[in-house]
Amino acid sequence: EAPCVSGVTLNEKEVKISIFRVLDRPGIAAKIFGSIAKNGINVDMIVQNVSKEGYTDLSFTVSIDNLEETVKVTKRIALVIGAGKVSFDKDIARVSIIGLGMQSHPGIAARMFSVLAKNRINIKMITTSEIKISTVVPKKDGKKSLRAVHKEFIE
Amino acid sequence: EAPCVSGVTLNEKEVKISIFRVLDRPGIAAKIFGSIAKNGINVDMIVQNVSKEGYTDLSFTVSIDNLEETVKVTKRIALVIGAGKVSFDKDIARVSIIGLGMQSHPGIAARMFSVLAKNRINIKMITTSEIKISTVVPKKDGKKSLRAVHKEFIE
Ligand SMILES: C[C@@H](O)[C@H](N)C(=O)O
Ligand SMILES: C[C@@H](O)[C@H](N)C(=O)O
Repeated sequence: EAPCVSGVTLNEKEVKISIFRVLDRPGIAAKIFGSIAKNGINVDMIVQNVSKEGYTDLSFTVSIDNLEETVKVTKRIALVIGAGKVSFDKDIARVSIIGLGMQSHPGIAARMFSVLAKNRINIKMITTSEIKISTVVPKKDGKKSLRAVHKEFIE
Repeated sequence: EAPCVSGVTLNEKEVKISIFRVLDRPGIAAKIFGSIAKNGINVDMIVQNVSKEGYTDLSFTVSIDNLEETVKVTKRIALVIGAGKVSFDKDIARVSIIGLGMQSHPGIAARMFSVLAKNRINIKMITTSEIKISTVVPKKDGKKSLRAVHKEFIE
């Protein structure tokens, strides 16, 4: 079958914010992101994994220019919903591969993760869909990741 | 600005597998998904949120037909990498909205989450990108979610 990865992207201008210990019941995600949207802040990547004992963590990325305001807004809403602590991480770069029908090519994600592993790059977050596989890596590894993944899939 | 949500999808044929307490260092994700790919199993959604104290959880979805084999393979690799327990959840449906440039429309995700919240539907997992916002909800709420989100964005 034809290779289906059409591009690799690097975003070094984002920061990640996490709200820990969020109650896992309807309305919580709506409150959090409604609040952030009301402040006109664009949210890029949102990640929520499964809850444990009724609580989960929510992480999301915003442009670095919005860091201060986003942290302020997030801490305010975290208080309202009784969540745990809010933290932010500027040490990130987001490397993604874009393609079509990637879910029916087992191993595309595995290949991307292997390439990063071979370069000793730690994967801090992962989100995937049929059209895009995104990994968040340490900021210093952003360009190295882009080159390595580009070499693996595009060249 | 022109509305940018072009479609809503529902996938009721997936199951979610989680590996808890995975060591957060290079090579782990590659081992897990390399192993699954070697067995010819297609992986759809992969979610990894940030680690705490050096460990994180990895969740992913596969077609329900692959459940048994995937659990077997995953348990085997979990042992190899010294991860914690492996669990699976058949009680899921994945509802996604697809569009263009959604990250520059603050509030699209918030609107989707609000619609689900108004219908008292709990969001079990979230992954987003500029082109797709995916939520995993309880299986019984799949069709209701699809209708509600479709009504909100498409009609
Ligand atoms: C944690 C959060 O996503 C919650 N489950 C909600 O539905 O809003
Ligand atoms: C947890 C897993 O993603 C690990 N950080 C890796 O890079 O493989």
